[in-house]
Amino acid sequence: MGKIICLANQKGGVGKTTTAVNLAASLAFSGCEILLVDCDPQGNATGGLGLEKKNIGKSLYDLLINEVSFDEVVRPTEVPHLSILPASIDLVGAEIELVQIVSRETVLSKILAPVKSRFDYIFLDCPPSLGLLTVNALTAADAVLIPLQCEYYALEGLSQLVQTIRLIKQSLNPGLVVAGLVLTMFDARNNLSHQVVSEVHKHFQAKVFDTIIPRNVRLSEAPSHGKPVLLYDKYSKGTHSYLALAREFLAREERK
Amino acid sequence: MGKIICLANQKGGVGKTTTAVNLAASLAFSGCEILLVDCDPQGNATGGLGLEKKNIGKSLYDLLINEVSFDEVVRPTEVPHLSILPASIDLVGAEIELVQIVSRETVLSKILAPVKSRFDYIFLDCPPSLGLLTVNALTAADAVLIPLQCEYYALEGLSQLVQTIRLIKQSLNPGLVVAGLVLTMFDARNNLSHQVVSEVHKHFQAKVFDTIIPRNVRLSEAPSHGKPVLLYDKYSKGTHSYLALAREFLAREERK
Ligand SMILES: Nc1ncnc2c1ncn2[C@@H]1O[C@H](COP(=O)(O)OP(=O)(O)OP(=O)(O)O)[C@@H](O)[C@H]1O
Ligand SMILES: Nc1ncnc2c1ncn2[C@@H]1O[C@H](COP(=O)(O)OP(=O)(O)OP(=O)(O)O)[C@@H](O)[C@H]1O
Ligand SMILES: [Mg+2]
Ligand SMILES: [Mg+2]
Repeated sequence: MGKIICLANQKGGVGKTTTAVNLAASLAFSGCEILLVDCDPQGNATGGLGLEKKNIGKSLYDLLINEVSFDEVVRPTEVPHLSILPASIDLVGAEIELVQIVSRETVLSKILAPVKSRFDYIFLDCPPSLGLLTVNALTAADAVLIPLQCEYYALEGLSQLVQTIRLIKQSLNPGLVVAGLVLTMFDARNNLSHQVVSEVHKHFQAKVFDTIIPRNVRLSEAPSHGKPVLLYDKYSKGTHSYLALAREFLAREERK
Repeated sequence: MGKIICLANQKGGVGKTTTAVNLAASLAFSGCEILLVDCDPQGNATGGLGLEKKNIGKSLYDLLINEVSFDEVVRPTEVPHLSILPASIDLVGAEIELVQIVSRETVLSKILAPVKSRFDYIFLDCPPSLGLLTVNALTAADAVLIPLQCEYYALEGLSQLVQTIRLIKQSLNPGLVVAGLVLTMFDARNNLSHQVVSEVHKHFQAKVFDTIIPRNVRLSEAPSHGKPVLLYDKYSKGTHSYLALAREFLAREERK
C-alpha cells in the first residue's frame, strides 16, 4: 500500500533532487511501482528524468490550482515502473495562489490519497524553502527522508528543518516520522566530510542511513542527458551507491 | 555613494552566501566601506561572519516588520570596514507577514535608502527562492550579481532567474541591471565544468566575470570557524580567487 516519502531540506543544493530521482529509479529497477512528484518550480526532477519542461502541458500546478484529474497529468518515464507528476514554471505562482485556498496545506495530500494504492512508494521532491509547497509535501507524507550534504552550512540548517517537521507533525500531520538522513556528496579526502558524518551520527544515531553517497561526477552529468545515473553509466560509483541506498531503504521498511 | 548589489539565484547551493561573504570581506580589506545584509532565514552569512544566531537580539526581521531603527540592528564584524545586518530564524515568518503590508516589495529599499551613503557597497545575500525576501532584495538593488555553480541544474535554472529579473525591472525597479555572472565551484578536472563555462560565455559574453572561483575545501571549512576565507587561510586558492574577484569587480565598476 503506497507510502509517501518526502525529500526535504530548506538548505539549497544538498542533493534532494539527485536523491529523489536516483532512489526512485533504483527502486523501480528492483520491481517497485514508483511515483515521483516534482514539487519544485525549478523542475529539476522533471528535467532529470528526460521530460521537456517547455512543452509539458498539464503539470502539478494544474492539479493543485485547476483541479484537473490525476490521470491527465501523470506521465511514464524512460524507467519502467517509474511515473512522474511533472513540475512546470507556473508552479512559482502556486505558493501565492495556494494562500487564498481554504485548508491550503492539505491540497496535495487530498490529490494523492485516492491514488496511493496504485504505487509501492511515492517520492516528493521539494524546493529549497519552507514555503507552502514544502508544507504541502510534509503534510501529505508518511515519512521524511533528509538528504544532507557533508558541508558545514548544511549541518547548521538541520535544527531549523527538524523544528519545522515537529511543527507540521503537531498541527497538520500527526503520523509524520523521519525515515532517516542520507549523507550526500561525501569526499573521503577532506576532513570536513568526516567531521560532518561523525557529528550527524552523534545526534541522529540509527536514523542515519549506513549508505553514504560519495561525490561522483557521473551523478552531476546524468541530468544533462535526462537520465537517472543507472541509465547513464551503470558501472559508476553513483549508480552503485544509489542501488545500495535502495536496498537499505527496503530493508529498513521491512523492519518496521 | 553606496551601490546596492544583490546576490541572487533561486537554484540552491550555487555559492550565493560564499560569494557574498568573501567578496564583501575582500572589498573591505582593500579599504571599501561595506555592508552585508543577510536576507536568508537560514542565516548562513550571519554565521559565516562569526555572529551567534541564537543570541542575535535584533535582526533584519525587526527592521522589516517591527520598524526598529537601522542603528539598533547593524553590527560590526571581525573584518574592519565590514558591517552586517544579521538574519534570525524569525525571518522565516517575514515572507508571510510581508504579504499583508502595503507596497510589500519595497520595504527593504525604504530601509536602505537613508543609509546608502554611509557605505561604498551594500551586498544582499538572498535565499534560494523567488519569494518576497528575494523580490525585496531585487527591488532595493542597483545591480544583481549572479553566482553560478558549474553544474547542469544550475545552468538550467538561469533562464527562470533572468526572466524574474526582467519582470522586477519592468514593474518595480527600472534601474536594475545585471552586474555580471560569477562562475563558482569550478573543477578543472571535469568536463562538465568546462562545458558550463563555455555555454555561459556563449550566452552572456562580457557579463561573465573573467575570475572563476575554483572548488576549494578551505572555502567550505572557513564558515565553521565563523570567518571569511581570507581570515581563515590567507594562502589558499579560495582567498586568492575572491581577492581577484574583488579587484575585477572594482575595475568593472570604474569602467561604468
Ligand atoms: N553525490 C554527488 N556527486 C556529485 N554531484 C552531485 C552529487 N549529488 C548532487 N550533485 C550535484 O550537485 C548539485 C546539487 O544537487 P541537487 O540539485 O540534487 O540538490 P538539491 O538539494 O535538489 O538542490 P535545490 O536545493 O536547488 O533543489 C547538482 O548540480 C547535482 O548534479
Ligand atoms: N568554491 C567553493 N569550493 C568549495 N566549496 C564551496 C565553494 N563555494 C561554496 N562552497 C560550499 O558549497 C556549499 C554551497 O555554497 P553556499 O552555501 O555559499 O551556496 P548558496 O547558494 O548560498 O546556498 P543556498 O541556496 O542554500 O543559500 C556550502 O557548503 C559552501 O561552503
Ligand atoms: Mg532540487
Ligand atoms: Mg546561501
